[in-house]
Amino acid sequence: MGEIIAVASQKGGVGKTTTAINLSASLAILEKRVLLIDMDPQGSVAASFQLNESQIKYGMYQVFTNNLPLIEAFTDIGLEYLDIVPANVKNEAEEMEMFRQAMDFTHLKQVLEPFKKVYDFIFIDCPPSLGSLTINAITAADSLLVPVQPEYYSLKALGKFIRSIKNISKKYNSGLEFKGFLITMYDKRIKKSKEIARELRYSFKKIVFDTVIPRNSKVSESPSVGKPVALFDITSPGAIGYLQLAEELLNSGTNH
Amino acid sequence: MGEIIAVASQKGGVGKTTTAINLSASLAILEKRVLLIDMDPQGSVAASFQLNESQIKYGMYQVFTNNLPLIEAFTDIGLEYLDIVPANVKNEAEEMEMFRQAMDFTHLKQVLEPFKKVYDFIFIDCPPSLGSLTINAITAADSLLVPVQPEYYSLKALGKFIRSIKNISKKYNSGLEFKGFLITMYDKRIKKSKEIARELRYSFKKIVFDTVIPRNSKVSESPSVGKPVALFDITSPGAIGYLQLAEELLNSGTNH
Ligand SMILES: Nc1ncnc2c1ncn2[C@@H]1O[C@H](COP(=O)(O)OP(=O)(O)OP(=O)(O)O)[C@@H](O)[C@H]1O
Ligand SMILES: Nc1ncnc2c1ncn2[C@@H]1O[C@H](COP(=O)(O)OP(=O)(O)OP(=O)(O)O)[C@@H](O)[C@H]1O
Ligand SMILES: [Mg+2]
Ligand SMILES: [Mg+2]
Repeated sequence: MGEIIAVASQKGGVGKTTTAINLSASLAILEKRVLLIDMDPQGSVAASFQLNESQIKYGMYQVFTNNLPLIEAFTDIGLEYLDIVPANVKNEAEEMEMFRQAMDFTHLKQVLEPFKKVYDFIFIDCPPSLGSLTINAITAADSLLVPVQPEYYSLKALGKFIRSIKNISKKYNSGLEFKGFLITMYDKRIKKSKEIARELRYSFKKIVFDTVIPRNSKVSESPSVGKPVALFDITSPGAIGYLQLAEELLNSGTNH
Repeated sequence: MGEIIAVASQKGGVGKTTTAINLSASLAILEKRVLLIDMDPQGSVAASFQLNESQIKYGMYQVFTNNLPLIEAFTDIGLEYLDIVPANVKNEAEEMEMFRQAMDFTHLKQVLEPFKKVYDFIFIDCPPSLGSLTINAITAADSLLVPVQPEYYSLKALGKFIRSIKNISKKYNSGLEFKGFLITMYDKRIKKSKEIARELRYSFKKIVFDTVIPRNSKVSESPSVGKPVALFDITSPGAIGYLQLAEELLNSGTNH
């Protein structure tokens, strides 16, 4: 049975989309069957594969507002083991509409359930908020992966975020497991970066991934050519980082 | 009469809070009277001044959910020309509540109106979304400042964001002016950074601030000591950048 992993954080710009894309792609390279769902109205998943709005007919917007069957919202990106469902939210009115429809917090869970038999992993990219879209993802997920940038605001935001996740999972998904914190954009030249990463491992001990994703310009460049970093430059520190993460995920079973 | 400036972007982590804090502080150093409002449930403004939850009694949460007069939600941070109102949203239930109360999109405008006589500038830090909290800020604002990180996802998100802003301002605030795009975290060592900054200036011509804020570790370190970067290290490229931005804002009148 496939595992549903929500990639979430209320803090913006910590590498949720980058992790969802590159971890999915790395697992697909290791011949795992992966489905990637974009629950963020920004639609960065589609942008990562250079898909423009005219190429996308359906997405999670239609799944939530018109009860479109999920399979009809798949978009082909030409990768053998990776399928994606874009967000396809065109403007703020549609965002509000999807937000409203998502007040049924179990909607995504029901929609994804049948696909657990078909995929080894289902990843959900979340928006930077604690609203109904993220709650849907947390309710549907088997486990949660939280990217953390080793910077003050990102570290400071964790306490409240984890408390909220506990509240949400107690109410809607008591079986939710915590996969771990993933340190992203780590820059060993910056003293503060090292300090914060150390503090994170000290306070959260076992639930921080061993793999640390380094800050690497190939990672931020790769979406501009529509490829995951492993297909853009397999020798880059970013590509190696995400492949290692995929291995660590496969070796760790359900939880660290 | 004071000017209300919303610092907004749907993209997360582009430097909204960093800009709201450091531009406010730089203007206060230039002896302008500034009020800073945190409309982001993450509450990064309070974190920037090392205020913890127990020190904050009231914030924008109470202003929206209990009709608390704004003046009662001020928190003293010991800076002469800068006053702040934190967000003070403690958990996801309160976030949902504030979101619901903010469906009256003119609430913030009514609350801020009397304070335009007292302050030269009122800045509003926005969450990374297009929901009711951001719409309140756009409806209340005289002008909009949009930080942009010179990276693919941030650039790609602009088109849709600007379209949405135009829709929102047509409906709720036809007088909204566009102050400009501010390039943040610019790293001259990264080829892509230069390319994207050039592309931004090419497509948006006059409405990009001349001042570019460089990536500078003093900027990301300063909130961990509870100070704006100008009070942390006035000689740093980040502090100089934000002081130049304050000068540019004062010299430019209402619009570029
Ligand atoms: N390891 C890395 N090295 C360099 N740049 C990175 C790395 N990871 C992410 N980035 C860049 O940092 C920025 C933020 O990452 P990303 O957009 O994935 O974060 P996010 O959490 O999904 O943001 P949002 O909150 O807007 O959804 C992007 O421009 C991305 O390309
Ligand atoms: N000029 C800069 N140099 C170095 N780091 C910076 C700079 N500007 C911002 N940062 C860092 O980048 C991260 C993102 O900035 P910030 O939190 O201000 O963005 P934001 O848009 O407010 O994020 P959110 O979408 O979560 O509200 C922070 O850790 C911040 O310290
Ligand atoms: Mg994202
Ligand atoms: Mg912010």
